[in-house]
Amino acid sequence: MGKVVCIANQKGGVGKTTTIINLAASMAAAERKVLVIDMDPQANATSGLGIPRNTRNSIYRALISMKPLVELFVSTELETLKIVPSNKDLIGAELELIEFKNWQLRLRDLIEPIKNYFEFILVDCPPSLGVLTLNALVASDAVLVPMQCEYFSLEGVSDLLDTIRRIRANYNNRLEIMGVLLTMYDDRTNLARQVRENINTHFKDLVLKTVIPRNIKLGECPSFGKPILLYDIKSKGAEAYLNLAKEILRNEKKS
Amino acid sequence: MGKVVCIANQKGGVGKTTTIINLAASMAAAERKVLVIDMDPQANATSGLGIPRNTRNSIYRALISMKPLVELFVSTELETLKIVPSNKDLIGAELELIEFKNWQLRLRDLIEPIKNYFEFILVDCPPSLGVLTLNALVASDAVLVPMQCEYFSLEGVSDLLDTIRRIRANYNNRLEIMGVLLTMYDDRTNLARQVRENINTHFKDLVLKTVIPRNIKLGECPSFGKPILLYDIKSKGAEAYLNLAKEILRNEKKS
Ligand SMILES: Nc1ncnc2c1ncn2[C@@H]1O[C@H](COP(=O)(O)OP(=O)(O)OP(=O)(O)O)[C@@H](O)[C@H]1O
Ligand SMILES: Nc1ncnc2c1ncn2[C@@H]1O[C@H](COP(=O)(O)OP(=O)(O)OP(=O)(O)O)[C@@H](O)[C@H]1O
Ligand SMILES: [Mg+2]
Ligand SMILES: [Mg+2]
Repeated sequence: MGKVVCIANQKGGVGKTTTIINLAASMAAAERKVLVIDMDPQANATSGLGIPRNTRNSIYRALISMKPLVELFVSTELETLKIVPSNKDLIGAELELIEFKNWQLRLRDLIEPIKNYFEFILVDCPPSLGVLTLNALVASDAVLVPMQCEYFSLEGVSDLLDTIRRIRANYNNRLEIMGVLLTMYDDRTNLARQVRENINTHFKDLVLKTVIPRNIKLGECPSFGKPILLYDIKSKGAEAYLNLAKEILRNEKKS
Repeated sequence: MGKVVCIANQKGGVGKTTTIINLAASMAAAERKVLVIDMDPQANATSGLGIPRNTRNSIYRALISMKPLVELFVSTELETLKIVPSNKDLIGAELELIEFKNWQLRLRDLIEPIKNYFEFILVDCPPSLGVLTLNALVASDAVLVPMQCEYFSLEGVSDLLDTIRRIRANYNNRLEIMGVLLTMYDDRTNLARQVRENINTHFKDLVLKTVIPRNIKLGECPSFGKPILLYDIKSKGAEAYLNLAKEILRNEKKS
């Protein structure tokens, strides 16, 4: 039974896309069947996995016409990893989607028929709490929240938690928080250590044990359209995301 | 005559808010009258200037009820710097705003009566090309585009330029690009140097001479609600933003 996980945080640039690309690739390296759905108009998850951003078949067509997702799967360099790409048509989609009755349920209804094809379905969200992110939260079993150890990141998290509670109450009572992931962590700064302490006090055991360090290779690999494990498997970035995949797969076995 | 400048880039986390706070403060330190308008639901510019995010009087009330902006000015620690704050009411504003006829013109019409009170009116935008950013572009004389020297940043800039062209053609023919500002620049990495070369080839003399280096003090000062020049005037971050203010004020004199 496929588990749907959205990677969400309305704060921009906290590592949502970097996390989905490299977590999905690490799971696929462990022979798990994974689907990535790119719900961000920037289409960074699409290009980061080596798929052109201008494909005609994108999540936009599915959201507007309810075209079955199975017709939109695109293969990647990893055998068990597929993606439903995004493109810039998605920029105007929010104003179009709200014209539909029950617009909040469209992604959930698109995923339902293909849920059992995969072990994990990971959804990348844009940096906002708008229509696209709401659709992803309604469609998901769990939310993974990447957080930078910086002040502005800490500030916005209460709005995200309020939105998750609201979605759970009105549309999706199974929605849980899979975990909070610390990203771009630089152990050498006081700021990072202080914010980390703050996050640990606030989120307790929701904070995942794996911490993603700042690692330049993670910034380089998207320009080659490759996840980090196909770009530089020996890097600290690759090691961290492989550990993240192991931790998440272990946690899933227990529940 | 006040010049309205919006700080926009739909890519998240590129330094939009850090730029508006520190550019505004540096201009105010040079005794220029400046107004900051926070159009981001995250309200980071509001808290970064030491104003509580939960103020009842926010840009949301003005956008929805056309309450005159002059009634919403809040003072900051710098005498000639005022702000119209944001709060989380703005999260749902996009769906409410589009119910109004000519929703694209609301911020422009709010700014018109107070334009001459200030030399510069700086508008912070959320990381998207949605209703709030479109309102800001329609209301502006110029756009300042912060860019990180990373691959994903480069990828999204063509969508931003398309949107600027569309706004110029349909709503605001005076909208120009004030410049592209390189932020969080780390001279030691190949990635940053390569992307910088790419940006210089693409944007030529639109790229501002001042480059903002990565500087931990810029990450620390928001937690004290102070711009960098009131937190650590000797830091590289403070020096860079003071230089940026000088460069922009010099360019404005020439035009
Ligand atoms: N651990 C890391 N070390 C170094 N660079 C990183 C790391 N994680 C992400 N980056 C880089 O930081 C930038 C922001 O990351 P990313 O684009 O994944 O964040 P995002 O949350 O998806 O952004 P947006 O809010 O725009 O969708 C990118 O240029 C990425 O390459
Ligand atoms: N030059 C710099 N050196 C170090 N840290 C920086 C610098 N500029 C910004 N930061 C930090 O990087 C993070 C992202 O910056 P900021 O929030 O200003 O970007 P933004 O574009 O406004 O983000 P969003 O897209 O979410 O609105 C913040 O935590 C900020 O403190
Ligand atoms: Mg992203
Ligand atoms: Mg911001």
